[in-house]
Amino acid sequence: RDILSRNDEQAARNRRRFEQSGTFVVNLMSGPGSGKTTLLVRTLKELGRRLPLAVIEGDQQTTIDADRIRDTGVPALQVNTGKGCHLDATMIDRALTTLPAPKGGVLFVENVGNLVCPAGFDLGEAQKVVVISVTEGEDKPLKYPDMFAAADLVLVNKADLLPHLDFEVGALERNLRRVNHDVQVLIVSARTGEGFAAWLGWLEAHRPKAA
Amino acid sequence: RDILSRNDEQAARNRRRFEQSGTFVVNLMSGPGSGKTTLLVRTLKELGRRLPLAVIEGDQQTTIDADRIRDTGVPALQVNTGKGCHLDATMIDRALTTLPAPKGGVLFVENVGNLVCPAGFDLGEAQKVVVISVTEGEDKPLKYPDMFAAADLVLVNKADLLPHLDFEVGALERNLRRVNHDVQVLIVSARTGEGFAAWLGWLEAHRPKAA
Ligand SMILES: Nc1nc2c(ncn2[C@@H]2O[C@H](COP(=O)(O)OP(=O)(O)OP(=O)(O)O)[C@@H](O)[C@H]2O)c(=O)[nH]1
Ligand SMILES: Nc1nc2c(ncn2[C@@H]2O[C@H](COP(=O)(O)OP(=O)(O)OP(=O)(O)O)[C@@H](O)[C@H]2O)c(=O)[nH]1
Ligand SMILES: [Mg+2]
Ligand SMILES: [Mg+2]
Repeated sequence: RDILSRNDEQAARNRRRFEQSGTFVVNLMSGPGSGKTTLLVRTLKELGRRLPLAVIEGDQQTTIDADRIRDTGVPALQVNTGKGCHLDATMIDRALTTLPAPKGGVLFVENVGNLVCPAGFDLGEAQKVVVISVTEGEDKPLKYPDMFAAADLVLVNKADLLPHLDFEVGALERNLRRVNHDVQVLIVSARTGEGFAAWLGWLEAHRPKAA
Repeated sequence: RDILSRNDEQAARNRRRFEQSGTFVVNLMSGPGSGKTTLLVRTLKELGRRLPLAVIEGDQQTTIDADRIRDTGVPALQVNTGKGCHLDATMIDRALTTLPAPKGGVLFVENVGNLVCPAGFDLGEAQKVVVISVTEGEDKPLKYPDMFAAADLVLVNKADLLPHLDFEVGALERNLRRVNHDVQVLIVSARTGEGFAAWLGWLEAHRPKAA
């Protein structure tokens, strides 16, 4: 399909640009309400002033998420997709004209809440992180396989709610391994901070180090 | 756009067919994991043998949801959309060649878990019911406005989890009324059965009565 190959060309241009500025770019995806913004707000506070940070937010409407990010002091740009259900590489290229990629730092891109289409659109990111919350059920990796197959890391969020659910983390992991055998999985809670040492460690380990 | 007008023509044909067979069709939509299937399983058991029932399930992959429905004894047909992120009127027309619309009964269509695209594709249904769970946040109606604006009824599900969350039902309703002023809202729990008398009452009140 023409759309995807044109998108891939723009994504490759974005990626070269990120490599030149030494910017580590993470594409954060999930269904609506899994906790992407809440996770980002805590992550940005924990990363603190150690690194230059920026966030590009994708939503159909509103600047609610970008406002939540800006409240932490980190620059954020809101992209509104209207009827569109995913971010694409051209939207990221356009966003960078207003929000420069942080040199030697981290750029988080929070995609539109959707477990289907965002999986197919490369933005030029270095890593794809998929968030799923324990309230959504163990079967999602099988029912929405493209998204979980594309993930470099899966964050299982809202672990603080486990005592109140019949959710079985082991069943989720077994289903996940059927569509993405080697993917790394971390159990976290954006509310309590559980699992954040491992998540911040993963970010640091995957961030390109300046030569 | 051609796709939508062709879809609307097929939806109109579907609707005429449903009117002729006296079938009440409900298009059930939500983000992934809000509880559509769990709600349906309890609803079908409560409706029991009073009415002829059938379910069309939409998912990217697997027959997991149709299997859960069939376990209740109600006929169900699984439509797999592959890379597609919504059901459309042609898929429903095709499904009806295998699963006849229940005469004088109720046909539930559980759409693909996605708060964006399904809102734009008329299937020929009589009513659109949107499910949102209390774990997804109060801001979703503002961020995914098309879906909530299209809703005839909103079911706020997983009410049993409210004691463990900071979620404010009033805030959700205020946000909802900004995009859909007159929509009806029911608070339910598919797990405990809370709110089901009102939900079953709503179904009965909207079901066309045979002349
Ligand atoms: N209990 C609990 N609730 C959480 C956690 N993380 C997020 N939430 C809640 O989940 C809801 C949705 O959180 P958001 O951060 O807005 O989710 P999101 O993925 O950014 O949503 P969209 O951008 O709209 O797709 C809110 O009510 C949060 O308070 C968590 O770790 N534990
Ligand atoms: N606590 C609680 N959990 C619920 C309730 N309804 C559903 N769940 C849980 O929510 C998860 C998802 O439920 P499903 O019924 O599969 O949701 P769905 O909307 O059909 O999901 P998709 O078809 O994949 O979009 C499962 O773990 C259910 O057990 C409820 O009322 N209360
Ligand atoms: Mg968000
Ligand atoms: Mg389901």
